[in-house]
Amino acid sequence: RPKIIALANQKGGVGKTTTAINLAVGIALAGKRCLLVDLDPQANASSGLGIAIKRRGGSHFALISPDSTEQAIVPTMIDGLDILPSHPSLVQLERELQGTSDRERRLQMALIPVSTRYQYILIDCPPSLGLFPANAFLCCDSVLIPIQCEYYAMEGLAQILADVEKSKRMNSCLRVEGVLLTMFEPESVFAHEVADEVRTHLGELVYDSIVPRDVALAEAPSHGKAILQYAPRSRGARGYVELTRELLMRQNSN
Amino acid sequence: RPKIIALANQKGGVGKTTTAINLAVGIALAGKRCLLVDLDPQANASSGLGIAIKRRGGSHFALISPDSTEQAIVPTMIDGLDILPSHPSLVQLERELQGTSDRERRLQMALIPVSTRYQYILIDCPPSLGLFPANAFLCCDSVLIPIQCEYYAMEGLAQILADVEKSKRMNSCLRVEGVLLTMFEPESVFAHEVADEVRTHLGELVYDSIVPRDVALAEAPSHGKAILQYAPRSRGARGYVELTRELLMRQNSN
Ligand SMILES: Nc1ncnc2c1ncn2[C@@H]1O[C@H](COP(=O)(O)OP(=O)(O)OP(=O)(O)O)[C@@H](O)[C@H]1O
Ligand SMILES: Nc1ncnc2c1ncn2[C@@H]1O[C@H](COP(=O)(O)OP(=O)(O)OP(=O)(O)O)[C@@H](O)[C@H]1O
Ligand SMILES: [Mg+2]
Ligand SMILES: [Mg+2]
Repeated sequence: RPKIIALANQKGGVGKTTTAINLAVGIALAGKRCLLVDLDPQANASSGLGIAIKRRGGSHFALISPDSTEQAIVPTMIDGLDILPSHPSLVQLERELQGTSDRERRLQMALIPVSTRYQYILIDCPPSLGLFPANAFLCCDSVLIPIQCEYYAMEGLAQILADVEKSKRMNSCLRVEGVLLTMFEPESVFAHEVADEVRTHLGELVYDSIVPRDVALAEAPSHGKAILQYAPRSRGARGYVELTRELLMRQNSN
Repeated sequence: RPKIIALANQKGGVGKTTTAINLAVGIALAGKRCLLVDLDPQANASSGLGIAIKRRGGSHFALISPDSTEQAIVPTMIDGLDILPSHPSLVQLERELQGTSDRERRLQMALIPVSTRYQYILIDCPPSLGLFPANAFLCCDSVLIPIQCEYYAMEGLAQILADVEKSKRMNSCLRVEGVLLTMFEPESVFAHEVADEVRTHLGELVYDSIVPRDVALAEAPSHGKAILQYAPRSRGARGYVELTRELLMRQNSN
């Protein structure tokens, strides 16, 4: 059975997609078979990995009928990493599923046919606490929460932690995988204050690894590449290499 | 009748709330009576203007019963600016409204009782193309789209423009108020490339005013202040003063 981790935070623009892509690539390069599920209608994880527009829409088909998941999966340029790409049509699907009784279990059913093929499945969520994050929380083992060291992101942390807690009623093994500080600017006093506050409140849950603000991370997706392919010696790449190592080590010790 | 402008972009973290707060303050300081409607369950606009948690929830009550709007409105510390604050309970409300026939007209009905009191109404939207942005698009005159000069934000622009276009079927006078380049880093070649591309595609729709990346804009909300109160001589403040002036001038010439 694969380890399933959702990347979630209803606060927008905190680095969910950037972390999902670069962690998935890190895990695949470490020799584990990995599937990245793009559950965001924006389809940023799909375009950031260079998946052509006409090949997107996999996650839409899979949520409608679980036995189409296998052929909806697309390989990436990284050996060992596949993706279930997304499509803006997920916006309509969210509306259509609202009346159905199993609407929150769709992703769980969709992943059953393929789960023996992967050791890790990462799910990139849209910035909300709506139907798609709910689907992710019901089928994943844990939630990785990227957070910027800024005021609004701090305020939102209580909401996402409460939402994970609530989802435990439907998925008893759900827990927080970790909290990742992203876009960190070491020269900003304010960022250090927020980081200290997060560590005081959440202690061990916060990764030692910190991802700095690095323009290379914003440029890489425009080339359809992960940071390790685009700028392997950049500070952003080092941050995600360290995170991958720390996350894999935490699996072994659990 | 007030001019109603929605701040919308399904891409997260592009500066919707920061623009909504600082533009609303700019408009009030220019002598116009302004109402800021916080339609995001994150309630960032409410906390960024220092509204105490126990006084939030206004927009929730107003969407349930329009005649409660008046007493749900709260004054801010800026003379001439009021706010209809938000609350995380909006997440549940979005689910509850899904089955009702008038779910997309709720905000329109809620604003009727108070519209004679204001010359401008700004609506801060959550990062989605769901029920609350749909409510905003059906009652507003125009949509102001903040955008970061980064790859994912560019990709998302086509989606939000298509969504505005679609909403014209239900609200014939809807148009794009303008596209604002935010968090601009003048020393980044990539940012200039993206900015040039946006201007080539959208021409006049893009404001001349550009808001630079400025840490003062990230710090201000933790003090419950707008940038003009927190750091009036900062580059961020100058950017929003220029935007306010340009937006008000465009109203006169239309
Ligand atoms: N460490 C970093 N340094 C600089 N830029 C970054 C970094 N991480 C992400 N970015 C850029 O910041 C923007 C926001 O990141 P990203 O899209 O990954 O966030 P998100 O949480 O997935 O957003 P959304 O809420 O819209 O899904 C993107 O343009 C991305 O390229
Ligand atoms: N010009 C700027 N320079 C530096 N930081 C900024 C700037 N504008 C906004 N910020 C900060 O960036 C973060 C994102 O901005 P903001 O919350 O306004 O975006 P948003 O689009 O409203 O996000 P969401 O999609 O979650 O609603 C916030 O922490 C904010 O304080
Ligand atoms: Mg994303
Ligand atoms: Mg916002």
